[in-house]
Amino acid sequence: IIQFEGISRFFHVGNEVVKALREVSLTITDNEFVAIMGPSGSGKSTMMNILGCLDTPTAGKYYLNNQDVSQMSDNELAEVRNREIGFIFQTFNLLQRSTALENVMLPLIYSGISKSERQSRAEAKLDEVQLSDRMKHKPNELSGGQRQRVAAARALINNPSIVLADEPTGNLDSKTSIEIMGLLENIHKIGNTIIVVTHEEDIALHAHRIIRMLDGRIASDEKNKTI
Amino acid sequence: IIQFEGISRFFHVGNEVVKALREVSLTITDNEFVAIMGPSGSGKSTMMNILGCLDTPTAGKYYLNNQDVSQMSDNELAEVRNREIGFIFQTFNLLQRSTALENVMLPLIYSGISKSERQSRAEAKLDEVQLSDRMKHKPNELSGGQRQRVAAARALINNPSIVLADEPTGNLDSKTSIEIMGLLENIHKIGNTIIVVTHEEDIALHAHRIIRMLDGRIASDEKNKTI
Ligand SMILES: Nc1ncnc2c1ncn2[C@@H]1O[C@H](COP(=O)(O)OP(=O)(O)OP(=O)(O)O)[C@@H](O)[C@H]1O
Ligand SMILES: Nc1ncnc2c1ncn2[C@@H]1O[C@H](COP(=O)(O)OP(=O)(O)OP(=O)(O)O)[C@@H](O)[C@H]1O
Ligand SMILES: [Mg+2]
Ligand SMILES: [Mg+2]
Repeated sequence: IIQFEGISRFFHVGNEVVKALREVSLTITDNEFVAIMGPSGSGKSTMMNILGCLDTPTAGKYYLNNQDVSQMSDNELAEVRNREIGFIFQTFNLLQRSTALENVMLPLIYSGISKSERQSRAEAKLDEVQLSDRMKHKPNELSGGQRQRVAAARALINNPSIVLADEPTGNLDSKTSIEIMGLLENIHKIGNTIIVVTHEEDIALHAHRIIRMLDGRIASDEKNKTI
Repeated sequence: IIQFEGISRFFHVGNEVVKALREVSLTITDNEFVAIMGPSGSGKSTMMNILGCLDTPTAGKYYLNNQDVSQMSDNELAEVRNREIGFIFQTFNLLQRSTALENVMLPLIYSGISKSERQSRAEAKLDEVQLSDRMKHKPNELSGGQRQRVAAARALINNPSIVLADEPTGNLDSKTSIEIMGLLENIHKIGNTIIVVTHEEDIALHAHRIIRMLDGRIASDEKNKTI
């Protein structure tokens, strides 16, 4: 359902060109659980932003469910981002002036369900990440790990068919990390696709396939032999 | 040189009171290397903000180098924050409109040295964290781990006698994490005090003493037996 063909992404800073992704080709099918690893600056978040339709490549083709993303209208893209994809960002990207509850309710706004139903679903999601007692807090009234969990709850509330999680456990203790990975595994079991960027080998071992990046390219792409 | 006596910090959110720190007492002497661990929300960053003179306690006394911090003037506090303490924040807190180089130069502004000297020292610091080729990038033109390294370089440029590092390796691959911990160990060896908040046991094992927090209190405080 995800196909990259020769995807490149270059950034221009002053006179220099940063080649963040260099002709990356990749196929991810339905219901895969993929971990992406690699050194700092190797292009992981850049790849995730393109996968999540938040950034466009400099060159190459991205087919999502057999549709060429570059040919989609703005409405189609917005639809895909809101309904199909759940994104846990490396820097959380929560709305600073909204509470945890309001942040988690946000993706449901165009789903046509009532406000009270949106609220009870968001409360249930926050309960799954043990934040029932922090629902009325704004992001600056939360700890780093609590913000990360709100970002996770928000990404998962729409039951997206593709979850993109960029370092979802970087600020979490081992117990909470295991709980977040458990949530992702449950989503995988009911048929969805999970792509996790992580620096931690034991987080990567939850996945069935491990892709390692280096300098904007895929250096290796292998099954997880321990599963 | 650091003494907490019955330090409490309460936050008010609507009608509720969050007891982030509850009567914490603690002594840290010169040239210690301390790791602080504990679950998400247990009060670690709150404690670090008080240690760094960025937040004031609700109750209790904080003596820094035998001086009662609550009795210091604003000028004395600013002096301490700028000259004595280097802070690597959990969320980096870089200036978005300044380049990596400008961010790292910032703490030297009141040190009385020339701009060209400040610039060459900042360049050297960025070289120590392998970011010589990213000096002109702004924070949003950097990867997560690169921002974390800029935050580290900025915290260390003044050779502060106390380094407070709140999850300094959360976004870093193992190789870069080891390099950052190496920098902190060097600073420790030349006589300074290092306090690191971390969720990762192998990062904590670089320290000589491990304090574990739980629900706003210190649950345990022990020597690192592996050293
Ligand atoms: N400004 C604030 N207003 C209200 N509550 C706050 C505020 N800052 C922190 N808290 C609460 O105080 C508690 C401690 O927060 P703190 O940031 O110190 O935790 P932490 O140990 O650093 O957690 P983490 O490992 O997730 O970073 C948390 O439960 C948090 O919700
Ligand atoms: N907007 C931008 N402008 C210029 N350069 C950028 C931009 N975004 C990223 N880069 C550069 O592209 C490269 C890849 O960045 P990316 O964020 O994808 O790395 P990453 O693998 O996610 O790293 P990390 O593990 O540190 O999060 C980095 O060298 C970074 O400096
Ligand atoms: Mg990244
Ligand atoms: Mg914290």
